[in-house]
Amino acid sequence: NAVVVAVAAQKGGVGKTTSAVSLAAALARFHGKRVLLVDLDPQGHVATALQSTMPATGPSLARVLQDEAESEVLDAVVPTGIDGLDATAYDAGLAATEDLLGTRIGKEFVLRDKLRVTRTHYDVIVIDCPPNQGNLAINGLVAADQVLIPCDPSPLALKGVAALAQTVSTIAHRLNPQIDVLGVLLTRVDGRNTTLNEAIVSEIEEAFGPALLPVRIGINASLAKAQHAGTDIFAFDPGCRAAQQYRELADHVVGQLAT
Amino acid sequence: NAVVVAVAAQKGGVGKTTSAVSLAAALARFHGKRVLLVDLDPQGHVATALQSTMPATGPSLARVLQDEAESEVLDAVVPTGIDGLDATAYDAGLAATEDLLGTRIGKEFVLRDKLRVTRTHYDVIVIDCPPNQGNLAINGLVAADQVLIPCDPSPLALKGVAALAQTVSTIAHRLNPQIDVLGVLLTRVDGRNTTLNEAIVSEIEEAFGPALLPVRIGINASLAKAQHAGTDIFAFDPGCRAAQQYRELADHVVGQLAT
Ligand SMILES: Nc1ncnc2c1ncn2[C@@H]1O[C@H](COP(=O)(O)OP(=O)(O)OP(=O)(O)O)[C@@H](O)[C@H]1O
Ligand SMILES: Nc1ncnc2c1ncn2[C@@H]1O[C@H](COP(=O)(O)OP(=O)(O)OP(=O)(O)O)[C@@H](O)[C@H]1O
Ligand SMILES: [Mg+2]
Ligand SMILES: [Mg+2]
Repeated sequence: NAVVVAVAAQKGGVGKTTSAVSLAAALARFHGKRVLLVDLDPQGHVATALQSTMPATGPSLARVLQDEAESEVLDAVVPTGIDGLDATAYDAGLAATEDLLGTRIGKEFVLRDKLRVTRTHYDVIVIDCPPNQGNLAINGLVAADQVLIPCDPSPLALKGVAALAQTVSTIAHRLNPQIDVLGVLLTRVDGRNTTLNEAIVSEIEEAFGPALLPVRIGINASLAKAQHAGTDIFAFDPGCRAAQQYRELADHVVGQLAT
Repeated sequence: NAVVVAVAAQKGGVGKTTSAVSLAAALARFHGKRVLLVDLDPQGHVATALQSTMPATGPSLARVLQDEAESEVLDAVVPTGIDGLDATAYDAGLAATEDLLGTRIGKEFVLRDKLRVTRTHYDVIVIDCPPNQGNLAINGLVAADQVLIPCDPSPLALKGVAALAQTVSTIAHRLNPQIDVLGVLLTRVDGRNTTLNEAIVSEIEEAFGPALLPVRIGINASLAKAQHAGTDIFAFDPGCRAAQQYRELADHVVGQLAT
C-alpha cells in the first residue's frame, strides 16, 4: 500500500508544484519507487512542468472525483516519460470540481475513497495541492499520511504555515487520524539576502521547531528553466545545486517513511 | 464614482498583493487620490503587509458579502495609517464565503452590488484577488472596470495569463460589459537571468502584445522586507528601484484612467 504525501501551502508561489514534481521524480529515479503524482490544482502545472514527455491530454480526474460510482484515480493516470513515475493528466474540468464537491455528502473523503485500489499499484503517491484551503486541497489532506509544507523565506508565506498547521490538526481530530506533518521545507532561499532569511528562519524555528526540515532549497534559475523546457530538474540540469538538494529531500523522505 | 481596478492572477506568488498594496499606496501618496484597498483573499495579506499602521481587526467583510440586506463594503473599512488610503480589515471568515457564495442567486454580482454606495466615497478602489478563479475572484472581476494582471517571468505564470484573459472576455460578454484589461505587469524580473526573461517576455509580447505594460518591476528584496516591517515600500525604502517602479506604475494608471 502506497504512502500518500500531500504537498500543501495556502500561500501561492512557494514551490509546491516544483517540490512535488522534483520529489516524485527523485523517488522514482534514485530510489526505484513506483510513484504517482496527483495534480489537484486546476492550474494543471504538473503537466506543464513535464510536458516534454507527458501526453498533452488524458482521461479526466474531474470525472473520477465527481463520479458517485466506483471509479479510481488510476483511471485518470498517464505515463510521464520518467521510469517509475506516473501522473494524472491535465484536466481543465478540475476547476468546476471545487464547487461541485461543496454539496456532496462526505465531500472531504472523495479522493481518499478513489485512491483505495490505486494505492495498491504504487509505493508513494505525491499530491500537488492548489494555493488555498478549499475542497480540493482538503481532499488532498484527508487522503494523506504525510504533509510537506513548502515555505519561502517571506513574511507572507510564514503567516500561512501556522494556518495550515491548524487545519491539519483539525483534520487529524475529525477526519484523518493518521495524518502527520512531514515537515516545513524552506524553498527559494536566496544566499544574498541573509538578514531577512535569518529573521524568517528563526521565526519558523520558534513556531515549528523540529518540523523545519534539515534540507533547504536555494534559489536556482535552473528550476524555472527546466519547467520552460518541460522536463524535471534531474533531466535538465542534474549537476546543479537544486537537483542535489531535491535529491537530499527524497533521501530524507525515504528515511522518514521507513521508520 | 470610483474606478475599480482588480489585481488578479490565477498563478500564486506573482506579486498580486505586493502590486495591489504598492499601487494603492502610490495613488494615495503621490496623486492625492482617495483610495480603498479591498482584500478578497482569505489569506488576508493586505492587513499583514500594512500591519504596523492598520488596526489588527475590524468589521467583517465576510458578513457584508454574505448579508442579503443592504450592507456596503464601506461598513468593513478601516484606516491604514497612510493618508488617503483605507482598506478592508483582516477577516478570517472570508474563507467560508467562497463556498457560501456558490449557491446564491446572482453569486457573481454580490461585491459589485455592495460597492454601489462605497464607490461614491473614493476615487479608486483596488481589489487584491486570491490565486484562483473561484467565486471571490470572479466577484472581484465582475465588480471591476479594469484588470491588472501581474506575471513573473516564469513558464508557469505565463500559462495562467491566457486562462485569465479568457475568463475576463467571458465576463465581459455575460456579466460586466465595461471590464477592460489594464495590462500585464511583469514582476520579479531578475536582471541576472536574461535568457529565461527574454524567452518569457517575447512569449508574452507575442500572446498579449500591447497589453504588456511599459513599466516592469525588478526583483527587489526591499519589498519582502517592507512586508516584514508591516509598511508599504514608500515608507520603508522610498529611494529603492521598486518604489520608483511602482510609482511609475501609478503614474501610468492615472494616465490611463484619465483617458
Ligand atoms: N528554489 C527555487 N529557486 C528559484 N525559483 C523557484 C524555486 N522554486 C520554485 N521556483 C519558481 O518559483 C515559481 C513558483 O513555484 P511553484 O509554481 O512551484 O510554486 P507553487 O507553490 O506551486 O505555486 P502555486 O501557488 O501557483 O501553485 C515558479 O516559477 C518556479 O519555477
Ligand atoms: N518585485 C519583487 N521582488 C522581490 N520579491 C517580490 C517582488 N514582488 C513580490 N515579491 C515577493 O514575492 C512573494 C510573492 O508576492 P505576493 O505575495 O505579493 O504575490 P501574490 O500573487 O499576492 O501571492 P498569492 O498568490 O499567495 O496571493 C512575497 O514574498 C513578496 O514579498
Ligand atoms: Mg503549484
Ligand atoms: Mg496575494
